[in-house]
Amino acid sequence: TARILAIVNQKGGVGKTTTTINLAAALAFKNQSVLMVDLDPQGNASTGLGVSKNTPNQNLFDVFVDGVGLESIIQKTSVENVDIAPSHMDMAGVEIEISQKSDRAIRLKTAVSGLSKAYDYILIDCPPSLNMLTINALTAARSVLVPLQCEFFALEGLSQLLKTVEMAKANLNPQLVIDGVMLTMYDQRNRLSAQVAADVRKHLGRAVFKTMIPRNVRIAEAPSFGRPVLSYDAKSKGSLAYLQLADEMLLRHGKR
Amino acid sequence: TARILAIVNQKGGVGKTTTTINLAAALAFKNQSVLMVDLDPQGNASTGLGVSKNTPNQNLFDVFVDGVGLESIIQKTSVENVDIAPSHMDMAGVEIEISQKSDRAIRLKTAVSGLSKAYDYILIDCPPSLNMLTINALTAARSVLVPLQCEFFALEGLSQLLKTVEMAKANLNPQLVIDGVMLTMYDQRNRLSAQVAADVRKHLGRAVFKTMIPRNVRIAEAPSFGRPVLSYDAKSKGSLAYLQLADEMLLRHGKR
Ligand SMILES: Nc1ncnc2c1ncn2[C@@H]1O[C@H](COP(=O)(O)OP(=O)(O)OP(=O)(O)O)[C@@H](O)[C@H]1O
Ligand SMILES: Nc1ncnc2c1ncn2[C@@H]1O[C@H](COP(=O)(O)OP(=O)(O)OP(=O)(O)O)[C@@H](O)[C@H]1O
Ligand SMILES: [Mg+2]
Ligand SMILES: [Mg+2]
Repeated sequence: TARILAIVNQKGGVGKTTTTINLAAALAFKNQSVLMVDLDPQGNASTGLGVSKNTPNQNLFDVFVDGVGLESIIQKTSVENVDIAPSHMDMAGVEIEISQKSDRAIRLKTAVSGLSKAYDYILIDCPPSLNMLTINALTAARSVLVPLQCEFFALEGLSQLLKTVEMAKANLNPQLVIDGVMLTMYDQRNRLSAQVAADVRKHLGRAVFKTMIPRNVRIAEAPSFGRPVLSYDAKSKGSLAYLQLADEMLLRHGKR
Repeated sequence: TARILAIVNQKGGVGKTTTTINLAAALAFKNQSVLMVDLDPQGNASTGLGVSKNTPNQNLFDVFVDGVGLESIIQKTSVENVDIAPSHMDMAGVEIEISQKSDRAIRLKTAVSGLSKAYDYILIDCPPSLNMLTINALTAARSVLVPLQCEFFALEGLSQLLKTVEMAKANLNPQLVIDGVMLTMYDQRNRLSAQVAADVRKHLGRAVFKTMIPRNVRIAEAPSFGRPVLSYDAKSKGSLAYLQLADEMLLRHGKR
């Protein structure tokens, strides 16, 4: 059955969406079938793969509010072996719509349960906030991947995030584990990156992936072409790093 | 009376906090008295100036929930002419606490109204989301400053943000204007920055500040020392850019 991964960090701009897109592509490259769920109303994961957020048909909002099956909104992407449940403009209002439902925290868990035989991995991109959408991701997921930008402000929110994950595990989802913290936008030209990386490894040890994603302009350019960095520039440092991360992930999950 | 500025963008990691801290310091350097309000529960603006978010006393949460006067929680910072109403751990739960109050959208407006004679500028740092805290900032403010990272995903959210500001102006705060969009993390080594900057200037014209903030590692290092870049490295490109932005801002507001 599928390994369901929530990609979470309430700190903004730390590479959640970039990691969802490029890890999905890297896992697909290694013959895994992958479903991405774009839980961020900004919809960057959808746009980053050239998928529209304005369909007039049923969309992710209807899955949350009316219990429409997730499989009916899934689309293929330009990447082989990668499908997506895209975001939608309507998602900006979804939190208010489900706020009075007693099962508001498990709407996504229910929706993905029928799909876990259809994919090897389900990656959920989350918004920059510990809101009800992120809680839904933590409840539906088997594990959490925390992208951590190698900068000062990004360190600050980490302990709050780890507490929230523990809370979700205790109250909503006992099987939830932290796959790990993934260091990203590592810039070897500046000592701040090295300091943050050393600090995190000292405190969290093995919970930190060995693979570090370097700051690499090809990664930032790729979404403007609607493609993951692996197909935009396969030989770039960014592509190689995400392929290495996929290897390490598969090893941790016993799929290698 | 004080010019109240909301620094807003729901896209994460685009430089909202960095701009609040460094613009405050630059305005203070130009003899303006400045109050910062840290409306983000992450509290990066507070930590970035070395101010604690864990006071056992009354804090910003009590201002929102119990109507405690904002002036009673204001602290001095290490920067002359810059005071702060810091964030607090309790603020993570403030939205739920005020969600049933009929005046939930104007709690901050009421709180700052008594202070507008005490400062030349009040800068409000917002979280990466168009939630009730950001709505409070848009209601209390006279104008909006939108930091825009020169990258692809950051462009995507801009039209949604401008619509939300129009909505706040129509329904909550008729005096609200957009001071401008400020391009930041401009990296002249990569063509993506130039493309985004050209695109934004083409669509928004004069609404875009002439001053661009360059990507500059001294800006990212400064908060780990609890200081604005102006006092961490006064001669850096980052400091000079924020001083230039302050000049441009003062000109737009008729204070020069
Ligand atoms: N390793 C990298 N090298 C260079 N640029 C990167 C890298 N990772 C991400 N970026 C860029 O940094 C910006 C922030 O990344 P991204 O949007 O993926 O973060 P996020 O955590 O999803 O943001 P949000 O909190 O708004 O959802 C984007 O413009 C992206 O292209
Ligand atoms: N001009 C710049 N040059 C280099 N680094 C910068 C610049 N501006 C901001 N940064 C760094 O980029 C990161 C994101 O900036 P910041 O935290 O201010 O954004 P934000 O919009 O407040 O994020 P959030 O959405 O989480 O509130 C920080 O680590 C900051 O130090
Ligand atoms: Mg994102
Ligand atoms: Mg911030």
